[in-house]
Amino acid sequence: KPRIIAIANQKGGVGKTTTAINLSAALTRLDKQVMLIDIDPGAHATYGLGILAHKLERTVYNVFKGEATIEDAIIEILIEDKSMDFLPSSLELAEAEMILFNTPGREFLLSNALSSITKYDFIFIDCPPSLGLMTLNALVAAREVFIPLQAEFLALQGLSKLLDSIAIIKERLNPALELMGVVATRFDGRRILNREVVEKIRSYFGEKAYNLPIRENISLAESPSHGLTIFEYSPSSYGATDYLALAEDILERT
Amino acid sequence: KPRIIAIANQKGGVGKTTTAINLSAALTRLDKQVMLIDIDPGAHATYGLGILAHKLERTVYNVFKGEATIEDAIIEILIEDKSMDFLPSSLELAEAEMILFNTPGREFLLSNALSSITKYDFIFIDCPPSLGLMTLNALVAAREVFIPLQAEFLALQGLSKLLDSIAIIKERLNPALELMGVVATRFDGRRILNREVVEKIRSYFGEKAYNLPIRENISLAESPSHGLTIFEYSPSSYGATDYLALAEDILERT
Ligand SMILES: Nc1ncnc2c1ncn2[C@@H]1O[C@H](COP(=O)(O)OP(=O)(O)OP(=O)(O)O)[C@@H](O)[C@H]1O
Ligand SMILES: Nc1ncnc2c1ncn2[C@@H]1O[C@H](COP(=O)(O)OP(=O)(O)OP(=O)(O)O)[C@@H](O)[C@H]1O
Ligand SMILES: [Mg+2]
Ligand SMILES: [Mg+2]
Repeated sequence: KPRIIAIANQKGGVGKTTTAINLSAALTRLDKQVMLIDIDPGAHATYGLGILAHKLERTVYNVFKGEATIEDAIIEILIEDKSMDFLPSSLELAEAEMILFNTPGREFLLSNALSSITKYDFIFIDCPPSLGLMTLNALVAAREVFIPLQAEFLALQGLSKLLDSIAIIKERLNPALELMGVVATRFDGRRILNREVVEKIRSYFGEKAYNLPIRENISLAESPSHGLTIFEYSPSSYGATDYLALAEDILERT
Repeated sequence: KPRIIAIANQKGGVGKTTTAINLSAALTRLDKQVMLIDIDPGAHATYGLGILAHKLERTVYNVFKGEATIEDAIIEILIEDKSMDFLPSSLELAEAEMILFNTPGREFLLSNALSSITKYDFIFIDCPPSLGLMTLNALVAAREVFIPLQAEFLALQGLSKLLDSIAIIKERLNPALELMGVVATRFDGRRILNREVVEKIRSYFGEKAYNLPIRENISLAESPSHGLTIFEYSPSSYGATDYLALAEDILERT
């Protein structure tokens, strides 16, 4: 049974997509079977893997509309000598929120589509920066939520809103939903604020706080513009080291 | 008649709130009458000005529900020897999207509330990182849209989606809506990608691209955690210089 993990945080620009792409790639390198799903209407994970979302015929939107199965829409992404499956987003998803809003079972679209999928070790879902219908679908389909968090001001304030939403969804829609953990991103040891917030995260979350922060690293900001994961773009960078260490930490905790 | 300007970009973390707070403060220092409105359910502009959104009794949400007027909910923010008015957000706004979704005239809530307000030179609206109901309200109430843009990969791709949405809103809901312009944020001259994208922005937008980028500057990331604008926190920093220069550029173009 695959671990289905939503990568969510309604705060914008905290490293959700960077984590979704590079953590999926790291686990693929460690011989895990991985599928990555992009349900952000901005399709950043899709473009960041070098795929032109606006030219695709089959995306997650077609799956939601019942016009295609996940198998039809999947794109295979090569990671060195291995590969992971990728379910791309669509720019039309932005309209989907409005169109699907009054559809019965609107929160279960993704969960229904995934119900017959069994072959992976991990399924990651990259969420948009809001608590709207797409993120709702991810939190209903997932069994775990993984939260990238930029160690800045307000990081913890926004988090309590997200934890409240998770609790409501667990109570009403998805009893299996659990918090997998929190990881600090874009960490710069020279910034006092970063160090202070990371300390707060550790004391608040205990062992659910993944120890090693992902360090601020220019290669992570550049790799998506080449359509590459960090492992192809700059394999000896901090970015590659940190995401590999995070993947190993996740496997050790299993 | 006030200039009503929505600060919008559905990409997360590009500097919308940082621009909303510090551009409002810069124009206040230049003797303009300014109101800043926070309609992001994350209430980042509210917390960033040192106001605890979760303790407030009157917010923009109460205005939307007809329980308070804008005058009732406004908080005066001191900027040195001057002051600007601030309409705070509420954490309850996240539910508002769902609750108000089927309300007739749901896109006109903010525009109706502002219809009797005449005394300001500028009214800025800080938007959340999505094209949902709150941003829709801002784009219907505003006559201009100002777009902060991080000069990274995908910056321009996301922009075309926003420009499409603006065109639809102009056609169907708010014929007065115009693009005021685009400003590059978090600019670091050493990063090739930043320089390349800024060149593209200039060639694409012509004089609607505000010439001076806002430079990456640690004081801008730190000032909200002290509840201060950049002018109180670090008046001689690049951040203060750049936002003052942007304010002067806006006034010269008037
Ligand atoms: N560790 C890092 N070091 C340097 N830059 C980073 C790092 N992580 C992310 N970034 C950069 O920060 C920006 C935001 O990252 P990303 O797009 O992954 O965030 P997000 O949370 O997915 O954003 P959104 O809320 O729009 O979905 C991007 O430009 C990305 O390249
Ligand atoms: N010029 C700058 N230099 C350094 N840091 C900056 C700059 N502008 C913004 N930041 C930092 O980048 C992060 C994102 O900025 P901000 O919150 O203003 O973006 P936003 O677009 O409003 O985000 P959201 O999409 O969540 O509303 C914050 O941590 C902020 O402090
Ligand atoms: Mg993202
Ligand atoms: Mg913001």
